[in-house]
Amino acid sequence: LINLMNICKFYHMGDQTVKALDHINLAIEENEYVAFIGSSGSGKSTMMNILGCLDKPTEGEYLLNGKQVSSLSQNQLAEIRNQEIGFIFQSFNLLPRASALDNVMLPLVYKGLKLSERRKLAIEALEKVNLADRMGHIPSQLSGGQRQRVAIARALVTKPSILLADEPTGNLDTQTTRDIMVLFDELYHEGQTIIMVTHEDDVASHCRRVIRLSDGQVKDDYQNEKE
Amino acid sequence: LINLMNICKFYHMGDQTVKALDHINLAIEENEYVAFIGSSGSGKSTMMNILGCLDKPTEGEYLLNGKQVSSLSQNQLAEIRNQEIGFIFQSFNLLPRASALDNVMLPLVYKGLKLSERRKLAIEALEKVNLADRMGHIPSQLSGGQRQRVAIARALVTKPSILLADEPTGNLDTQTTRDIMVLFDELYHEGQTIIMVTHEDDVASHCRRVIRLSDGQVKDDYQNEKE
Ligand SMILES: Nc1ncnc2c1ncn2[C@@H]1O[C@H](COP(=O)(O)OP(=O)(O)OP(=O)(O)O)[C@@H](O)[C@H]1O
Ligand SMILES: Nc1ncnc2c1ncn2[C@@H]1O[C@H](COP(=O)(O)OP(=O)(O)OP(=O)(O)O)[C@@H](O)[C@H]1O
Ligand SMILES: [Mg+2]
Ligand SMILES: [Mg+2]
Repeated sequence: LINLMNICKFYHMGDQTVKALDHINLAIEENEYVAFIGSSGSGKSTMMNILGCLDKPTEGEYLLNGKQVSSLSQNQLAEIRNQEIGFIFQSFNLLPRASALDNVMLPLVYKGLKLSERRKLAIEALEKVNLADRMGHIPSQLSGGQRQRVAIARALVTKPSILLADEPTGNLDTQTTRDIMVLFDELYHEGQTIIMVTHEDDVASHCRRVIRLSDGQVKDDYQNEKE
Repeated sequence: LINLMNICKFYHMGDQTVKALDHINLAIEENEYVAFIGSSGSGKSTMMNILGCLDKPTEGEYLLNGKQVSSLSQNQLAEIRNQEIGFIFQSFNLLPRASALDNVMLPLVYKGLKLSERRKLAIEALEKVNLADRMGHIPSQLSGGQRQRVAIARALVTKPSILLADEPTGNLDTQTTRDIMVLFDELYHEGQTIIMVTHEDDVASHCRRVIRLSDGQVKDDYQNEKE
């Protein structure tokens, strides 16, 4: 499904070069459940942005479903992002003047559904993250963990074939974190591909494969022992 | 040092009332090391904003150092916030167009120090959070955990007598979290008052007192057993 070949992401700052990703070679199959771990600044979000077609590498090739992403047009990239990928950002990126409900309804517009259907699916998604009673609030009227859950609901509402989740539980207490992991596990058992970044061991333990990044390179890549 | 008496924070949304804080009675002494825990939406950030004089309660009284905060002028409040309190926000709140160094230097302006002295203290603070090599980057050129550490350095640079930290390690890996807790422990042993919000048990275990909020009320208030 996903093939990264010699992927580099370099930033040139004056006379210094920051190597956010440094010659990454990686293959991820359909219906894998992957956790990226690694210290702060090791390249995890950069990796997610490239996987999600939100950013281009400086060098190297990214093959998604066999197609070279670098050769796709802006329209084709937008279509992939809207139809196939669900993205949960580390800093949520909600529309600040739209309610939780409107934020979650937004990705459904590309599915060509009518308003009543979009509303119904969005309310179901908000119920799954326990936020039905906050659907009218705009982001500034929500707690940090509530904004994070709106971002999660928005990514899940289109039932994406690839879910990219950058630290989806960083602002959540233990019980809420468990509820969210139940949702991700469900999606995985329905056949989807889940790729997440996390700092928490109990979250990484839900995944089947753990890839550790350090200074922009893959340092470890192992299977989680699970029944 | 801190006395909250019947503190309420209500939001009126149409015909519903959200009780973010619901009759809070609490006393915190000087040089305490307190962790607020509780589920997402339970009122922790609201509590921190009131303690930090960034928000006013709907009802009730807040006594800080014996003075009624509600009777203080805007100027007096600003002075308290600048001189006595260090605040680490759950969403960092960095100046987006200023470098990490400039962001950390900013609170020192109120101390009346000259530029070279402010720069020196800011660089030391960035070194303590392992970000000296990123001091020229602006927030969009930093990872999530790096932005969080800039916010931490900015709060610590004035050696505040009260440190208010809202989920200071939410975006940090385990090792970096430990490094940050070492800094907080140092500040505590120097006699400062540390009040933090956290979702992580190992972080709360550094504190001497743990207060659990639920639906805007204090549900638990216990001492951590430590040598
Ligand atoms: N401006 C507002 N208008 C309406 N409701 C609000 C507003 N700000 C906060 N709330 C509500 O007040 C409650 C408490 O919010 P608060 O941010 O204090 O929670 P929290 O404990 O910090 O949560 P988290 O762990 O998710 O950060 C939440 O249910 C939130 O929806
Ligand atoms: N626009 C940019 N310009 C320069 N350097 C950048 C830029 N964006 C990111 N970086 C650097 O690239 C490195 C990797 O960043 P990235 O956001 O991928 O880290 P991360 O692993 O997600 O970290 P965290 O766990 O803190 O979120 C960091 O050292 C960061 O400073
Ligand atoms: Mg990141
Ligand atoms: Mg909060």
